[in-house]
Amino acid sequence: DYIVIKAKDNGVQVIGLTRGNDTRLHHTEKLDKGEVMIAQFTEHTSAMKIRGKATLYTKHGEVEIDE
Amino acid sequence: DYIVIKAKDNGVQVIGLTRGNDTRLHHTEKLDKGEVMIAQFTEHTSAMKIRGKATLYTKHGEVEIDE
Amino acid sequence: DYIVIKAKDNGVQVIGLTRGNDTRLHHTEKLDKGEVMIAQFTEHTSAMKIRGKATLYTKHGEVEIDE
Amino acid sequence: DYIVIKAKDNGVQVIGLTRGNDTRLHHTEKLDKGEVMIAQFTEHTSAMKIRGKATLYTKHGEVEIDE
Amino acid sequence: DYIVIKAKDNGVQVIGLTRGNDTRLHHTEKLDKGEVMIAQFTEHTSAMKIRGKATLYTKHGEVEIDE
Amino acid sequence: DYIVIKAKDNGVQVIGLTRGNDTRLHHTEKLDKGEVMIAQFTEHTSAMKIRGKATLYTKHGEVEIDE
Amino acid sequence: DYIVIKAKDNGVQVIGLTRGNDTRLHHTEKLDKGEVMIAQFTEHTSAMKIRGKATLYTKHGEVEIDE
Amino acid sequence: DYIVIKAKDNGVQVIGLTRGNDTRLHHTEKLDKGEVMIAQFTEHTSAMKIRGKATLYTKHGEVEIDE
Amino acid sequence: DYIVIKAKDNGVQVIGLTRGNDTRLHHTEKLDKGEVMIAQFTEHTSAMKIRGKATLYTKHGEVEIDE
Amino acid sequence: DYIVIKAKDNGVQVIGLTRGNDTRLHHTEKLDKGEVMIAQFTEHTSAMKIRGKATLYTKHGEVEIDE
Amino acid sequence: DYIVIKAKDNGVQVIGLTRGNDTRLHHTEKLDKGEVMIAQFTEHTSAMKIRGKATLYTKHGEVEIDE
Ligand SMILES: N[C@@H](Cc1c[nH]c2ccccc12)C(=O)O
Ligand SMILES: N[C@@H](Cc1c[nH]c2ccccc12)C(=O)O
Ligand SMILES: N[C@@H](Cc1c[nH]c2ccccc12)C(=O)O
Ligand SMILES: N[C@@H](Cc1c[nH]c2ccccc12)C(=O)O
Ligand SMILES: N[C@@H](Cc1c[nH]c2ccccc12)C(=O)O
Ligand SMILES: N[C@@H](Cc1c[nH]c2ccccc12)C(=O)O
Ligand SMILES: N[C@@H](Cc1c[nH]c2ccccc12)C(=O)O
Ligand SMILES: N[C@@H](Cc1c[nH]c2ccccc12)C(=O)O
Ligand SMILES: N[C@@H](Cc1c[nH]c2ccccc12)C(=O)O
Ligand SMILES: N[C@@H](Cc1c[nH]c2ccccc12)C(=O)O
Ligand SMILES: N[C@@H](Cc1c[nH]c2ccccc12)C(=O)O
Repeated sequence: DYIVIKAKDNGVQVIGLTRGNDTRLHHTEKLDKGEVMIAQFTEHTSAMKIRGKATLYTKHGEVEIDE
Repeated sequence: DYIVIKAKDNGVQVIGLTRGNDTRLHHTEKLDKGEVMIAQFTEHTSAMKIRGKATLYTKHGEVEIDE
Repeated sequence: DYIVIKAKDNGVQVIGLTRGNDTRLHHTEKLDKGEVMIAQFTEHTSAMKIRGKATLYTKHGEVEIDE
Repeated sequence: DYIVIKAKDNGVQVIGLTRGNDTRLHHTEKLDKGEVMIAQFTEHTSAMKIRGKATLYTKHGEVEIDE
Repeated sequence: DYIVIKAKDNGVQVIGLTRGNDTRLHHTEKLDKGEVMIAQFTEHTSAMKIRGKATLYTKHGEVEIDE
Repeated sequence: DYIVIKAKDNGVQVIGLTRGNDTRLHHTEKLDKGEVMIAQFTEHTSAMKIRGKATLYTKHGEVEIDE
Repeated sequence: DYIVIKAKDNGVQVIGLTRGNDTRLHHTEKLDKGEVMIAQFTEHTSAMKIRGKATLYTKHGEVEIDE
Repeated sequence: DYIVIKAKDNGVQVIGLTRGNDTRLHHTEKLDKGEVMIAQFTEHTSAMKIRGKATLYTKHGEVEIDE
Repeated sequence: DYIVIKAKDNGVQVIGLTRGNDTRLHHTEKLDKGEVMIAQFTEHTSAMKIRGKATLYTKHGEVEIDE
Repeated sequence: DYIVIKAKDNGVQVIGLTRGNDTRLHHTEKLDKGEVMIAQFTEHTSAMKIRGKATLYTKHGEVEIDE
Repeated sequence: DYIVIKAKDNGVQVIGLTRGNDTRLHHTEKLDKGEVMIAQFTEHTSAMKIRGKATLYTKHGEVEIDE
């Protein structure tokens, strides 16, 4: 399973939250306008947060972020 | 399996409930307006609750929360 | 496998029934109007009951509860 | 695999039949009008019977009971 | 895999046939008009017979019995 | 995998052929008009023959027998 | 995986060919007009031949034989 | 996985090629007009060749041979 | 997984490339006009090349070769 | 799972991010205009970033990058 | 999983990139106009690059290369 994030502005953040008992940020990837990130769920990442102006593509459809 | 939550207002809460004999809150993630969280079911999370104004995207369709 | 419950009134109850020889309530989660719960079937939960005014979303479609 | 039962009257019964050599009732869950039960097939339940006025939702479609 | 049987008359019989070298009846479940049975194939049941006025719902569609 | 046979006349035969090196009849189930049999392929049954006036429902569609 | 053969004439033959290094006939099942055979691929049967006037139903569609 | 070959003329050949380092013919099955062969890929057969006037049915559609 | 090649001219070549560190030709099968080859990917074949006038049928659709 | 990237300009970068506790760049593949890269998620790559003018093809649809 | 490449000009290159910590070219297959290559992802190949005038067929659709 993976999701696709397309940054529509500078400074978009894709935040990885830890898997396990504890839920904290383990990584924040910064995207500039026009860049795209494709991120899987993994042994270390069981949730993600996205901040900033972007479009998210998942198996449940497309979602506009920060509009 | 994962779900997608898009906050349509500040203070949206995505609450993780523990898997196992006991059902209690193990984590509350707060989202600001426009932020999106993508959360899996995991070894530690077998149920979730969502409070506040948001849109939920799951395999069973889209659901408006707190309207 | 998970189901989605959207409370359309205060006091909606999502009740977990135990898996195994014996069938009894192990947990009752109360939802306020507008709140949404997403619940999996698990090692401890093999049946659920829902009381109060709510909408249920499952792989077999949408069901209005308590109408 | 799970089924969904929506009680359309008080006194609806969802009966679990035992898995194994022997087939007998191991549990009867009573539903009041408007209540919904979601029940899996399990290690202990390989057949179910439903009595009373209800709607059944399964992978083979919707079935009206007791009409 | 399960099938759904809706009795349209009293005295409908859902008969379980044994799995294995030998094929014999191991259980007959009687349904009254309006009752519904949902039955899986199991370690002990590899064939079923249905007698009486009923509707059968399977992955191959709906079949009217005894008309 | 299972098939569904609806007898449209008395004396319909559903014959189970043995799995393995040798192919012989291990069981013949007789159906009366209106009766329905649902039969799986099993460790002991790798082929079936049907005689008499009946309708067969399989994953490859519906087949009229003996017309 | 199974196939369905409906004999449209007497003397239809469903021939099983052996699995393994060697390919030879291990069984010929004769069908009379109107009879139907449902046959799986098995540990002993990795190919089949059909002779005579019949209709074959497989996952790749329906095929008329011997027309 | 299996394929279906319908001979539209006498002398159609279904040739099995060996699995493994070496690729050679291990069996040629001859079909007469109207006969049908259903052949799996197996531990010994990882490729097939078909000669003569026939129709081939596979998961990628129908193909006319030798036209 | 298998592909289907139909030769539309004499001298069509279906070339098997080795699986592993090294990529070299391990077998070239020659097809005459009208002949069809059905070839799997295997422990020894992880890529194929096709030369000459032919039609290729794969899960990604039909492709004309050498036109 | 794999994605497809088609470079629409020179200097397009396909960046592999490491799987595991730590998230850093392990490889940047540069594409010239018109070139295409097909990249899997692997034991070493659990996220990717794409910079420059390109079209991305994934299971969630087509995405234009850097427009 | 495999992809299909049809060369529309001479000198098309299908390049295999190594799986593992390190990403480098392990094989370049040259295709002449009209030739087709079908290539799997393997234990040794986790990414591919394609140069030159060609059509690529994948599960995400058709892509024109080098236009
Ligand atoms: N550490 C949590 C992260 C998480 C996943 N899904 C969630 C839903 C709500 C809150 C936290 C989470 C876990 O692995 O389970
Ligand atoms: N601790 C419970 C949480 C839960 C999952 N689904 C539920 C449905 C109802 C009530 C509680 C739950 C369990 O793992 O089973
Ligand atoms: N304890 C029961 C709960 C149950 C599941 N499905 C049911 C259907 C009917 C009655 C009880 C049940 C079991 O695990 O099997
Ligand atoms: N004890 C039986 C229950 C059952 C399942 N399916 C049936 C069909 C007919 C009669 C009984 C059954 C079994 O596990 O097999
Ligand atoms: N005892 C048989 C029952 C059976 C299943 N499918 C059949 C078809 C025909 C006759 C008998 C059967 C078996 O397990 O195989
Ligand atoms: N004993 C045979 C029965 C059989 C299955 N499919 C067949 C097709 C043709 C002839 C016989 C068969 C076997 O298990 O393989
Ligand atoms: N003995 C052969 C039978 C066979 C299966 N598919 C074939 C295709 C062609 C020729 C023979 C066969 C095998 O198991 O492999
Ligand atoms: N012996 C070869 C046969 C083969 C399968 N697919 C092919 C494609 C091309 C050439 C040969 C083959 C193998 O098992 O791999
Ligand atoms: N020996 C290579 C063959 C190969 C498969 N796919 C490829 C793509 C490009 C180049 C070579 C290949 C391997 O097994 O991986
Ligand atoms: N090292 C991280 C990379 C990653 C995957 N998905 C992510 C989402 C957000 C941030 C980082 C990631 C991991 O394997 O889990
Ligand atoms: N060696 C890398 C190759 C690779 C696959 N996907 C990628 C995406 C980006 C960069 C490199 C790659 C790996 O196996 O993971």
